[in-house]
Amino acid sequence: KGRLIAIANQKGGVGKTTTAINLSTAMASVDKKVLLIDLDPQGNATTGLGIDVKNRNPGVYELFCESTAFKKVVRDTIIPGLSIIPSTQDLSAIELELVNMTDRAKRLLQYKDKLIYGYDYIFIDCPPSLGLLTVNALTAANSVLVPLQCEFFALEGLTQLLKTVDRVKGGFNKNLIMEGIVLTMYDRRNKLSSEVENDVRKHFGKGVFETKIPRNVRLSEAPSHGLPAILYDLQAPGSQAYIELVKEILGKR
Amino acid sequence: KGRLIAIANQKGGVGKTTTAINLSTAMASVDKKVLLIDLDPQGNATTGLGIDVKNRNPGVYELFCESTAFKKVVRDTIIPGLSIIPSTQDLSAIELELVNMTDRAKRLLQYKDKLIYGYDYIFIDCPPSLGLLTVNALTAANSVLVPLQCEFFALEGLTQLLKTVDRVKGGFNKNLIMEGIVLTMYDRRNKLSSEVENDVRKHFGKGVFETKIPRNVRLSEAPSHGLPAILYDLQAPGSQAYIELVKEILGKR
Ligand SMILES: Nc1ncnc2c1ncn2[C@@H]1O[C@H](COP(=O)(O)OP(=O)(O)OP(=O)(O)O)[C@@H](O)[C@H]1O
Ligand SMILES: Nc1ncnc2c1ncn2[C@@H]1O[C@H](COP(=O)(O)OP(=O)(O)OP(=O)(O)O)[C@@H](O)[C@H]1O
Ligand SMILES: [Mg+2]
Ligand SMILES: [Mg+2]
Repeated sequence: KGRLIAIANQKGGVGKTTTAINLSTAMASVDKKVLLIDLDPQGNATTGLGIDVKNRNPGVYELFCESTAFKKVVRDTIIPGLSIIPSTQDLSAIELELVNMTDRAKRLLQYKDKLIYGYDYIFIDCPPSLGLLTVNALTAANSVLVPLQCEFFALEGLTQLLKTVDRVKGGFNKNLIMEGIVLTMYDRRNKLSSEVENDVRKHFGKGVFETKIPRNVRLSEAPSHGLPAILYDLQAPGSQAYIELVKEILGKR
Repeated sequence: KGRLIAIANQKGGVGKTTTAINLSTAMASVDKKVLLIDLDPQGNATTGLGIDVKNRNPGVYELFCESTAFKKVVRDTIIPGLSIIPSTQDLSAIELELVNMTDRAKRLLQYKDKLIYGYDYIFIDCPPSLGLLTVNALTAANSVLVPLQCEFFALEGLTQLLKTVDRVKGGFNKNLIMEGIVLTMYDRRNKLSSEVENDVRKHFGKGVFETKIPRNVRLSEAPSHGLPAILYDLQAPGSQAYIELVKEILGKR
């Protein structure tokens, strides 16, 4: 049985998509069968994996609203072993479209069996909010991986995120656990990074991955080529950090 | 009559809040009477201006949902001439709470007269989404200022944002105009920054401010002291850039 991991943080720009793309690629590179679900209407994960704009329907929106056949929404990527369910802008209207459905938080959950018997790892890239899309991800997930940028504002939002995880755990998804917090955009030259790191490790101890993702321009250049950084520049510090993170996740099991 | 400027971009972490805090402070420092409205449930602008967590109710939520007396929701800040309407986490439930109200997009608009006759400039910090809160800001605003991070994913979302601005202009707010696009986190050492700059200036010409906000660690350190960067470190390149931006906005009028 596979594991469903939601990559979530309502703070914007903390590295959710970059983590989703590179973690799923690194997992596929160690022969795991991986699926990435793009739950963000911005579709950055879909773009970052090179899926053409004309090849994105049907995607997540149809999966949530129209119960389209599962295999129709899955796309292969250029990475062997990695598939994606793409997102489109239609997804941004979902809060209003599903508002009167009683099971609006369980739209993704209804596919959980297909997901965990079809793949070893399923990663879900969440949008920067704690709305219906993120709640769907948390309701279906086995665990939550939280990218945390080493900045003051990012730290401020952590409590609220953890409260939401607890609320979902107390409601729709009793087995939800934390996969861990991963520090992102860590900059050795900047004392703010080490202050945030010390603070977070003091509060969460083992709940924080040893692996830190350094600030590395190759990570932000790769998406413009439609490639994960691991393919764009394998030796880059950012790529190597995601490979280390995979080892840590697999080692923890 | 004052001007109401929405600071919006659904892409996360592009510098909306940092721009809202420092632009409103710089405006107040040239003797304008300024109000900052924090429409983000994360409340980063409220924290960045040093408003104590216990002093945030009533705030924007009450203004939208309970028609609280306007003067009850306004707080002074330590900056002379700058006031703020704080936000709280309650705001994140607003999409669902207002869904059956016909005028749900006009909750802020109903206060427009009080705003433009009470202040010279009113800035609205928006959350990273194109949902009801941002639509409320666009419906009430005279203009939209778009912080654009010099990164590939940030560029991708721009078209969608401009479509939403056009939609609001075609519907609830016929007079809505672009105040301009401001490049943020510009890093001279990184060719991605100049590539994004060239691309944006080619497409939008005069619609892009001359002033660029450089990547500057002092901008991200200031909020942990509850101070705008302009007070925390006036000589820092980031602070100076926001002062230049104010001159450009005032000069344009
Ligand atoms: N470790 C890193 N070093 C340098 N740049 C990074 C790193 N991680 C991410 N970036 C860049 O920072 C920006 C924000 O990252 P990303 O888009 O992955 O964050 P996000 O949390 O998914 O944002 P959103 O909240 O909008 O969904 C992107 O332009 C990305 O390329
Ligand atoms: N020019 C800059 N140089 C360096 N750091 C910056 C700059 N502008 C903003 N930051 C930092 O980058 C992070 C993101 O900025 P900010 O929170 O203002 O963006 P935002 O668009 O408001 O994010 P959100 O989408 O979550 O509301 C913050 O930690 C902030 O301190
Ligand atoms: Mg993202
Ligand atoms: Mg913000």
